[in-house]
Amino acid sequence: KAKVIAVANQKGGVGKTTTSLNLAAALAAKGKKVLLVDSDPQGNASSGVGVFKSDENGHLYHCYMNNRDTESCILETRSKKLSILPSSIDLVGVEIELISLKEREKKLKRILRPTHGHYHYIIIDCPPSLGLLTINGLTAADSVLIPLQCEYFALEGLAQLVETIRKVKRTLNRGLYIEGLLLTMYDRRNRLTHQVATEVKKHFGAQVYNTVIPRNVRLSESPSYGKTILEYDRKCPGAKAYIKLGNELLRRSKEE
Amino acid sequence: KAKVIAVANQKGGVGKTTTSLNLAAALAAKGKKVLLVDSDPQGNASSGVGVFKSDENGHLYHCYMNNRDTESCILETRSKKLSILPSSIDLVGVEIELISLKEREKKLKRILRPTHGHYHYIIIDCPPSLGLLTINGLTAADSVLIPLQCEYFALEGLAQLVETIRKVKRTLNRGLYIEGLLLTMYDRRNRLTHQVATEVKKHFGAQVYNTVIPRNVRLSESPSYGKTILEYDRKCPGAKAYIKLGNELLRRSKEE
Ligand SMILES: Nc1ncnc2c1ncn2[C@@H]1O[C@H](COP(=O)(O)OP(=O)(O)OP(=O)(O)O)[C@@H](O)[C@H]1O
Ligand SMILES: Nc1ncnc2c1ncn2[C@@H]1O[C@H](COP(=O)(O)OP(=O)(O)OP(=O)(O)O)[C@@H](O)[C@H]1O
Ligand SMILES: [Mg+2]
Ligand SMILES: [Mg+2]
Repeated sequence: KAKVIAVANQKGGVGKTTTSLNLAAALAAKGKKVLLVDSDPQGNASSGVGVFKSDENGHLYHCYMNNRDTESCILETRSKKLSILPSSIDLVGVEIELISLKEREKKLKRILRPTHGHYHYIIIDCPPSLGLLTINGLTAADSVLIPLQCEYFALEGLAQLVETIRKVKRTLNRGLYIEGLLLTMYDRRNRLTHQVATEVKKHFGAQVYNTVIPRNVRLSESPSYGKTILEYDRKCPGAKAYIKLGNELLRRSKEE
Repeated sequence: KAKVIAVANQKGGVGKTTTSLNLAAALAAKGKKVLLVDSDPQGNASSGVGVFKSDENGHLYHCYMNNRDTESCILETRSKKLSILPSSIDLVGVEIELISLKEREKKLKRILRPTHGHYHYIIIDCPPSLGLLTINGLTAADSVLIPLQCEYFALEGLAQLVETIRKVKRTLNRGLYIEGLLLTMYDRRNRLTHQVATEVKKHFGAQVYNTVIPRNVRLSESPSYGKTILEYDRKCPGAKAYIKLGNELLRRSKEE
């Protein structure tokens, strides 16, 4: 059975997509079969692995609306062992269109169920909100990985995110737990970075990954070529950090 | 009559809140009476001007649900001539709670109508999505200011944002126009910054502000003290850039 990890944080621009696609690539490079699910209508994870929106291909919105089966919407990427269930701008409408559906929060869980046997890991990239698409991600997942930018506004939203995770755990997904908190865009020279990091470790202790992702311009360049960081520049600090994160995540899973 | 400007971009973390509150402060410093409307459930604009959520005070959610009149929810800030209509986490529910309301897109316009006589400018900070809260912001506004991070993913979402503005203009708010595109977190040393800036100027020409906002750590520190950049460090590059933006915006308004 696949392990399903939702990558979520309602604060915008904290590195959810960059983490989803590069962690997925790092796990695939270690020989794991990985499915990346792009549940953000912006579709950054899809274009970040070189898959561009086109109406011939199936995408997640078709699955939400029962127009296609999940398997037919999954595409291969250039990275061996990494597949993607791409997004579409139509996902913006899901919140309203599913309003009267009973158990509308469990839709993604049902969509992913037939794929469990084919993958070791399923990584879900969530949009910057706590609406129905993110709730579906949290309900479909075994655990939640929380990317956290070392900035004041990002810290402010953390309590709200943890509260939402608790609510989903209580009412929709009893087994849900926090996989870990990942410090992103970490800048050693910056006082604020250290203040935020200290604060987060105080509250979350061992749940904070030892691996931090440094601010590294190569990470923001690689999506413009439709490449993961491992394809674009395997030797840069950003690639090394995501490889290290993959190893740390695998090590922690073994210990469970 | 006040000029109403929505600050919007569904891409997360591009500087919407940082621009809303610091532009509002720059206009207030020039002697304009300004109301900052925080329509993001995260409430970053509210805490960025030192107003913390408390249930005694009224906030925007009360106005959406007709529990309080607008005036009673507006608070003064430490900056002279700058007032705020604060946010609340309850705004997350507005999308679903207003589902059956006729003209639910015009709610914010009606909420702000009684305040027009008291202000020169009303600045609306929008959340990172194209849902009902942002649509209300675009419908209540005379124009839209689009902060744009000089990164690939931010560029990718621009077509979708412009399309949404066009739709709102056609169906809900005939007079809506683009006030300008503001390049944020601009890093002169970074090749990607220049590539994105060139691309944006090619498509939007004179709509792109001459003023750019440099990446400046003081801008990310000031919110942790509940201060605008003008209060925190008036001499830093971030403060100078927002003062210059205020002047450019006032000059352009005169030419209209
Ligand atoms: N460690 C890093 N170093 C430098 N740039 C980064 C890093 N991580 C992400 N970025 C860049 O920062 C921007 C925001 O990252 P990203 O889009 O992954 O965040 P997000 O949380 O998915 O945003 P959204 O909330 O819009 O979904 C992107 O342009 C990305 O390329
Ligand atoms: N010019 C800048 N230089 C350095 N840091 C900046 C700059 N502008 C914004 N920031 C910081 O970058 C982060 C993102 O900015 P901000 O929160 O204003 O974006 P946003 O678009 O409002 O995000 P969201 O989509 O979550 O609403 C914040 O931590 C902010 O302090
Ligand atoms: Mg993203
Ligand atoms: Mg914001």
